[in-house]
Amino acid sequence: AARSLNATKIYGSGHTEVRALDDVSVSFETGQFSAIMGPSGSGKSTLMHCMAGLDDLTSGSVFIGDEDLTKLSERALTLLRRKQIGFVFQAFNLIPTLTALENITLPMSLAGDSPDQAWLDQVVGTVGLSDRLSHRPNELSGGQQQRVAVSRALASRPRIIFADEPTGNLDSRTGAEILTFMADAVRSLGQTIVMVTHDPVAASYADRVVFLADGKVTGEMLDPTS
Amino acid sequence: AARSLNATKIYGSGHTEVRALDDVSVSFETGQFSAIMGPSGSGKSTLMHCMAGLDDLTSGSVFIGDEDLTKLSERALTLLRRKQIGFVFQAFNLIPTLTALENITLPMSLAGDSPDQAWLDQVVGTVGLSDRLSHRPNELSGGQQQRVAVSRALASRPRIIFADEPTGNLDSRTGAEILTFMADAVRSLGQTIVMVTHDPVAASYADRVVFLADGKVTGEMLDPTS
Ligand SMILES: Nc1ncnc2c1ncn2[C@@H]1O[C@H](COP(=O)(O)OP(=O)(O)OP(=O)(O)O)[C@@H](O)[C@H]1O
Ligand SMILES: Nc1ncnc2c1ncn2[C@@H]1O[C@H](COP(=O)(O)OP(=O)(O)OP(=O)(O)O)[C@@H](O)[C@H]1O
Ligand SMILES: [Mg+2]
Ligand SMILES: [Mg+2]
Repeated sequence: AARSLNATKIYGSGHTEVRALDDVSVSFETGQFSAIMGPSGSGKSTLMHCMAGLDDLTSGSVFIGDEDLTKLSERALTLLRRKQIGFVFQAFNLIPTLTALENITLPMSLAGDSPDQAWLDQVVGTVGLSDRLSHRPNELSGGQQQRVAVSRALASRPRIIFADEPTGNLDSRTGAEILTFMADAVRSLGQTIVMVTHDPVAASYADRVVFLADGKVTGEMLDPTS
Repeated sequence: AARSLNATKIYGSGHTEVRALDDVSVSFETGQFSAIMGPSGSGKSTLMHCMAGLDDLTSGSVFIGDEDLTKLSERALTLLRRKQIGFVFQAFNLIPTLTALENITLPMSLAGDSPDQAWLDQVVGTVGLSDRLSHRPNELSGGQQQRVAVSRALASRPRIIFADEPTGNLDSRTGAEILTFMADAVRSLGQTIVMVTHDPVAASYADRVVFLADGKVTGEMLDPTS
């Protein structure tokens, strides 16, 4: 579903240069729940942003399906992101002037699609936001904002979801409900999910874990158990 | 060091009213490492913001030492916060135009104090930010931003530190280093720390855990072990 080939991302230059990604070739399969783990600063968010076409590489390529994102026009890339990719940001990136519900359905509105109401109700119910939908982000707790961000990615059932630490602000019970829901979406609906997490318990819901350190892949594990 | 007495905080009114805090009386001792746990949306951030004088109560009182914050003028409250309270925000709240180092020393600059350089070096070294100090927040990873926020509260050695989920974006090793450092500051320097966390492992570093649900205290545990 998504892969990178010799992906390198360098910030700065000379002796202050940071190799956020250093020749990373990794592949995430369709219909699989993949996790990415690694120390803070190891390049996880950078990898996800580049694979989702939100940031460009210094060298190398990233593919969604057979589309090489580095070869697409700005317009084609925006269309692909809007129609095919869901992203849960580490800092949520909610629109402060929109309600929770408006934030959740925004990608679909932008893509000109209307929500599958039954699915939307199921997502909102599972993350526990049914009584907070009319509130704006600054009237929500940190974990509630995170759940809005998660719902926004799930609601449109995109081809692939990139989730950057989707349960970091949640108590273990709420986190488990969301992870179970994600694993079910992968299992029964064929949803493809790539999730960054620091939590080995969260990673244990995935089919495979890829390990990153200093911008490089250092290993992987199939069927992780925590 | 800090306590609340019948603290109530209500948002909204009528049938959309949310009792974020419902008659909460809790006390945190000087020189102790206290943790607050509870489900997402249970009132943890609200309690911390009210006890730090960042938000006002609907009814009840909060005290730092013998000072009733509900009785202070805006000016006296600002002075108390600046001189005596350190706060690690759940969303970090870093100044985008300042470097990591400038963000870390900002409270001291505002208070007209100069940093204890040896202590500052120790804090920065422990959180692992020595090579990122000249970078601004948008050039830092999520976990690095969180570490800047943590360092900012620790560097001025305030009378009391309120830390709202200080390790949520960190891998377990980096998190453990910060928690160990905090526990040492409490043990050997008499630092008072009140920490909200969703992570039972983080809570196990504390001397005592208070449990919150639906805006009420539901229990506590001394010497928590995970
Ligand atoms: N300005 C506001 N208007 C209405 N409701 C609010 C407002 N601010 C907070 N709330 C509500 O108050 C409740 C408590 O919020 P709080 O941020 O204290 O929770 P929390 O325990 O810190 O949760 P989390 O673990 O998700 O960070 C939540 O249900 C939240 O939606
Ligand atoms: N604009 C930038 N300029 C300079 N360095 C940057 C920039 N953006 C990111 N970096 C650096 O690139 C490295 C990788 O960052 P990235 O956000 O991918 O890490 P991460 O693995 O997601 O970390 P975390 O777990 O803390 O979220 C970090 O050292 C970070 O400081
Ligand atoms: Mg990150
Ligand atoms: Mg909170």
